[in-house]
Amino acid sequence: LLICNQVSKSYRQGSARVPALRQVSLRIGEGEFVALTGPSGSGKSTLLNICGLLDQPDNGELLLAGRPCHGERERVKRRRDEIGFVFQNFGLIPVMSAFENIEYPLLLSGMPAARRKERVERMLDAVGIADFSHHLPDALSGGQRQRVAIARALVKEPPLVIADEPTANLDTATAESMVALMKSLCHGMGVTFLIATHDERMSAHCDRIERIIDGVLS
Amino acid sequence: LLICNQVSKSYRQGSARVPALRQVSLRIGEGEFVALTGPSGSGKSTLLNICGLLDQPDNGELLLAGRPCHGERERVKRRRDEIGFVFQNFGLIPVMSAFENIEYPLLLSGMPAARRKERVERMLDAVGIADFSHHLPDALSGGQRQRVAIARALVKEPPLVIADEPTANLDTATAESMVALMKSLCHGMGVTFLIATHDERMSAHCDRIERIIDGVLS
Ligand SMILES: Nc1ncnc2c1ncn2[C@@H]1O[C@H](COP(=O)(O)OP(=O)(O)OP(=O)(O)O)[C@@H](O)[C@H]1O
Ligand SMILES: Nc1ncnc2c1ncn2[C@@H]1O[C@H](COP(=O)(O)OP(=O)(O)OP(=O)(O)O)[C@@H](O)[C@H]1O
Ligand SMILES: [Mg+2]
Ligand SMILES: [Mg+2]
Repeated sequence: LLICNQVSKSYRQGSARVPALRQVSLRIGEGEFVALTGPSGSGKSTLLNICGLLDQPDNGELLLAGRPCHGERERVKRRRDEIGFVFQNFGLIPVMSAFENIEYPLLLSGMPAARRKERVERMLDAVGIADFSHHLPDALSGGQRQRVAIARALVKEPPLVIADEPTANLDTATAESMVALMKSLCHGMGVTFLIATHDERMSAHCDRIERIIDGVLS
Repeated sequence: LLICNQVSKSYRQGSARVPALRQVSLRIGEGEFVALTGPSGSGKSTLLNICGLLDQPDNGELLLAGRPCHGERERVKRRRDEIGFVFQNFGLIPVMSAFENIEYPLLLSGMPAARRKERVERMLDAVGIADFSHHLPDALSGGQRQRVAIARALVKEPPLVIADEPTANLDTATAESMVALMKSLCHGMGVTFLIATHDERMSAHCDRIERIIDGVLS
């Protein structure tokens, strides 16, 4: 489903260049549940942003469902239709409630209101924050915000979910139920997962663990 | 050093009240290294914000070094002089580099420039981001931001450090060195630590583990 070929990315920092990814090649098949681990600063978020069509590599190519992405318009469309993304810092919309944040991707997909409501409420239950559906993000605890971010990424049951440290703020019981939720989508709906994590509680459940150090996939 | 007596706090949410803390009583002695654990949404951040003089309880009292805080002016002063705080979402100043974010508490303390530079560089080394001292927060990885937040809380070697999930975004090796850094300040300088965490790698090293569930300290 996802193929990276010799992907490289570096950042300009003042006069220097920070090499974040060095010729990374990676193949992920449909329905796989893959963990990406590595030290802090090793390039996990950078790689996920490229796989999630949020950013472009300096070199190399990315194929999603066998096809490369040409141009911003196509990237935006495919990102919206084919990928659910859990950001490392959650990326919730501050002026929208938990319910509205989770509903948002469904608005873009043109789903009718009654079905949206039913789908969002199911997700709120699944991540255990039904009682907080009307809270704005600043009226939610860290782990509650993280769970809204997870629910938002999953609500459309997209073919590919990319999650960047999705359990970092969660206690063990909550983390375990998030893993179970993701696995059920994976095995039940064939959703593919690529998860950056240093959390053993998460990587322990993955089919495959890819390791990255200093921008190099080993 | 820190005494909470029957501290209660609830939040208004629309017409409802969300009880976050229920008559919490807690005593922490000088030089103790205490973990506060509990499920997501159980009240950890709320309790830490009160202990850190960032927020006030609805009921009950807080004594810091035996003395209560009266009035905003005194709270600001004592917060600045006596407490280092690691926020769950880091709270870095976006327009300031890693170096400047860590230096900031020293500016408020009137330390001369040469000593400040020396102290900040020591902290940057201690948290392993010396190479990124000039990066702004958005040019840092999640775990690098977290380490800047830790360095900023420790740079003044305050009598009390309050840390809210300080290792959430860190790989195991980095997390272990952060714990070692904090313990050395604790045992070497007698700094007291109150750390909210669900991270076993952290709580395993604490003298004491306090558990909170639904706003009640057991
Ligand atoms: N905009 C940027 N400008 C300069 N350097 C950057 C930028 N974004 C990231 N970097 C650097 O690129 C490297 C890789 O960052 P990345 O966020 O991919 O790491 P990571 O593996 O996700 O780390 P963590 O586990 O701490 O989240 C880091 O050293 C970081 O400082
Ligand atoms: N401003 C607010 N308005 C309304 N409710 C709030 C507000 N801030 C926090 N809460 C609620 O108070 C409860 C306690 O929140 P708190 O942030 O203290 O939990 P926590 O233990 O730190 O959780 P986590 O482990 O997820 O970070 C949560 O249920 C949260 O939704
Ligand atoms: Mg990252
Ligand atoms: Mg919290």
